[in-house]
Parts: sequence; C-alpha cells; structure tokens
Amino acid sequence: KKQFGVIGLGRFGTSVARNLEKLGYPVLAIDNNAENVEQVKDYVSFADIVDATNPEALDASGIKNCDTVVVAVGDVESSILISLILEELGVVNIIAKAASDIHERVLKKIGVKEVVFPEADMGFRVANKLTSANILDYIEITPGVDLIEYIATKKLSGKNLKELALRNRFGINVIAINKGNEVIVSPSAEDVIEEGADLFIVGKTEDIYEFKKEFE
Amino acid sequence: KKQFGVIGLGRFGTSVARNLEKLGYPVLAIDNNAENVEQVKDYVSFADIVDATNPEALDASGIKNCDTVVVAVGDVESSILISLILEELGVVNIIAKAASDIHERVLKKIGVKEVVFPEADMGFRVANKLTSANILDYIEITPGVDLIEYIATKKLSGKNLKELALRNRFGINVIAINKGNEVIVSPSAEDVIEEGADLFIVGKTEDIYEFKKEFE
Ligand SMILES: Nc1ncnc2c1ncn2[C@@H]1O[C@H](COP(=O)(O)OP(=O)(O)OP(=O)(O)O)[C@@H](O)[C@H]1O
Ligand SMILES: Nc1ncnc2c1ncn2[C@@H]1O[C@H](COP(=O)(O)OP(=O)(O)OP(=O)(O)O)[C@@H](O)[C@H]1O
Repeated sequence: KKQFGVIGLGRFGTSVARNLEKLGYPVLAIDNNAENVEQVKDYVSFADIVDATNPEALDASGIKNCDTVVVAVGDVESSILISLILEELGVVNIIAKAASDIHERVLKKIGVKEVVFPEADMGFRVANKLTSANILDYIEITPGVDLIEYIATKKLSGKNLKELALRNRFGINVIAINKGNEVIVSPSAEDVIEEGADLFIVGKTEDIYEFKKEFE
Repeated sequence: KKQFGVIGLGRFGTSVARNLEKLGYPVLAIDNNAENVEQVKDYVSFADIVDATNPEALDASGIKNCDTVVVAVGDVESSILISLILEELGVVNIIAKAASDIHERVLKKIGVKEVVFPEADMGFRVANKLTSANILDYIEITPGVDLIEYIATKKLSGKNLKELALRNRFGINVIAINKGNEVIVSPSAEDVIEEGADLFIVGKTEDIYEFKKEFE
C-alpha cells in the first residue's frame, strides 16, 4: 500500500491527513507544534513532533519512505525550505500549498509536482456565487470550462431539455438536476425542468455567460 | 449595482475582494492591519483600517450599506463576534469562512447565510487526487455526486463513447474531453477516446467507484 506524509497540521494539512486515512491509506503526520500533533494522532497511522526545516530531524522521521508528501505549512520560507529538504532526501512526489504566484514559482523550480491554493480557489468560487442571483456554486474545472449550480428561473420552467435545446443554442450541458428529493445524474431529453430546481451545468465560460444573460 | 463588503484581508478575503471587483462589483474591504489594507487598496473601490470587533467602528465604516458581507477572519472568536455585530447592524446576507463544524454551527445560529471551508474543501480534493493513479481532480458537486478529471487508460483507448456505453453500464457521464490542444464540451457519441486524454466525468460517488475499478 502507498504511504503518505503530511507536514504541517493546520486546517488544510489535517484535512488531507484525515481524508487519506479515511480512504484507507497510512499517513505519517508531522508538525513542530505538539498540540497539533496531539489533535491528529488518533486519526492517523503515525504522528510525530518534528521541526521539518531541520534536515537531520526530517531524515530521522522516516518521511523519505513515503511515496507522496504534502507540504501544508503556511509560512512561505519554511514551506520552500521543507520542500527543498524533501527533494534532497529523494522524495519524488511532493505536493505543496502556496499563498501566492511567486511562492508557486519557487516551489515548482525546486521540483514540487503540484501546487494548490486553498484560499484563492474558494475566493474565486464565492465571488462568482455572490454576483449571480441564481448561481449556488461556480467551479472552474479546467481553464475556460466551468461547472455552475444554477437555480432554474421561471423562463426555464415547464419545458424539457429537448425543447430547451441548451446544447445546440449555447453549447452547454445540463449534467445533473437536483429536484430536492432526488438527484438525477445524466438527465434525459424528456426530463422537465421545474422552477427552483438545482441544475448542474457545464460549459465554456463564455457560453455559460450567454446562457445566464438569456435566462436571468 | 450591488455593493459587497469583505472583512479580513488574508489570502481568502483578498481573493474574494479582488474577484468581485474583476466581475465589476464595488467592494468595501476592511482589515484591522494597515499593511493588509495597503496591499489591497489599489484593487478595490473602498478600503479602510477598522477593528471589526468594535461595533461603533464597524457601524461608522459604512459596511451596513453593503448588500452582502463576507467575513474572512481566521480567529474563531472574532469571526463570531463580527458576524453578530453585522447581524445587529441589519446586514441580511452574511457569508463567513469557518475552521470547524462547531464554528459553523455557531455562525448559522447567529444568522450567517452560508459558511465555507476553504482548507477542508481542498484537503478532500487533494486526498482523493493522490489516492487514485488516474485522477487529476476530484470535486464533490453536491452530496453523493462527484466530478472527476480522469486520465484515460489503455482499456478505454481507441473506442468511442457509444461503444463504451459508460452511461448505461455505470450511470456516469463524460461531460468534457481535454485532448491537449482542445477541450470538447458535451462530447458526442462518435467521439473517440485516446489513452492519456483528460476525461471530465460526473456521476454518483458509488458509480464513479465502480467505473474506476473496471478501468484502472
Ligand atoms: N518547521 C515546521 N515544521 C513542521 N511543522 C511546521 C513548521 N512550521 C509550521 N508548521 C506547522 O504547519 C501548520 C500550518 O501552518 P500555519 O498555521 O502557519 O499555516 P496556515 O496556512 O494558516 O494553515 P491552514 O490554513 O492549513 O490552517 C501549523 O500547524 C504549524 O505548526
Ligand atoms: N477584528 C478584526 N477586524 C478586522 N480584520 C481582522 C480582525 N481580526 C483579524 N482580522 C484580519 O483578518 C484577516 C484574516 O485573518 P487570519 O490571517 O487570522 O486568518 P487566516 O484564516 O489565516 O486567513 P487566510 O487563510 O484567508 O489567509 C487578517 O488579515 C487579519 O488582519
């Protein structure tokens, strides 16, 4: 079985460690703060108080036996230093969170495979949700293609997907409908939309924009 | 035009404020730390140094003229106090970030409309990405229904969507294919899948699990 390491047990690191264990994978969780280790030790396979910016201490922790290590430390300098030490210990798969574009660029230069921005991602989603009356959620799934959760307006109500022809008219795809009591995944052409139903719609950013304008 | 308030200009609050302005909506950005206000003031309509836990100071800031206010303060006690003051000032639409379930429960009791967990959300996504070789991203779009970005394996290669009949066999829907040079949204039945292509697949959690098992 693959083993994972998580360094930094703040909100993000703790969530990664606990979710990995829930999925059945053993985790070595490290933090330089005893209290944070204490809070996590009952949910992970191994937990250890280590200052990860100290190369000997990190080496002695056994982190290099992990296939993948997540660096979840907020302080930019520490995060960069820890990623560098991991690279020198021979850890191939390193994922790190970053607080800015410049932080990401340095991490990538060191050899970090993937960089995530938990706060910026959520900031984008919240701003898009707030500025459109009918949008409950707005997720960029790949650059230029978005998934929105859209509350069906009166203009959409009482028609089925065939009549609405959203794919032909706008290039967008209704991939699921939440009718309150049940969620229909891959709705068929005959499925009728009621006002207030939750529609999950995927499309190119500009196509979603046209759709919103038409039915708002 | 709707006006928005953002209290707390850390990574999350700054991202919300800047994205709202990019979408064309004026923002009043508040923080008790002058440096954080300084960093944001060129990107927002209004910026002010205010201790938001002080009711008179918050009232004088003009935040109650905002239709929606986002509370992006990390300290749990401050976040709760600020949300309470906003509620008493008559702000109806309050969105707040939370660090734990208990924090969320208190905010909801006070009247906060929506609570987000930037770090926990990303923790879930990263853990799911890391534990499946072919999954590049894993987003829960609504409880029980997920969207995954999946690298097409050899077993899927050379066949079109009609032949694969993924909808009939597993109840899942390929909603987009990224072939590297272009992204096809709402692929047709004749679209052929090549090994290594990025597939965006939506389905119920258990159906995605069955699909992964079959094609891994
Ligand atoms: N040198 C280090 N070695 C090990 N752990 C560290 C080190 N420096 C910081 N940490 C730990 O990393 C964790 C996350 O850091 P911090 O709280 O500063 O960031 P954050 O970005 O606010 O975290 P989050 O948003 O995930 O809650 C903390 O638990 C902290 O104790
Ligand atoms: N009473 C207050 N009034 C106004 N702003 C405040 C108050 N208390 C804290 N803040 C600001 O809220 C912002 C976010 O708080 P903090 O950095 O503690 O949380 P965080 O969860 O680590 O943030 P993020 O993850 O978004 O970077 C900071 O810029 C801080 O100055």
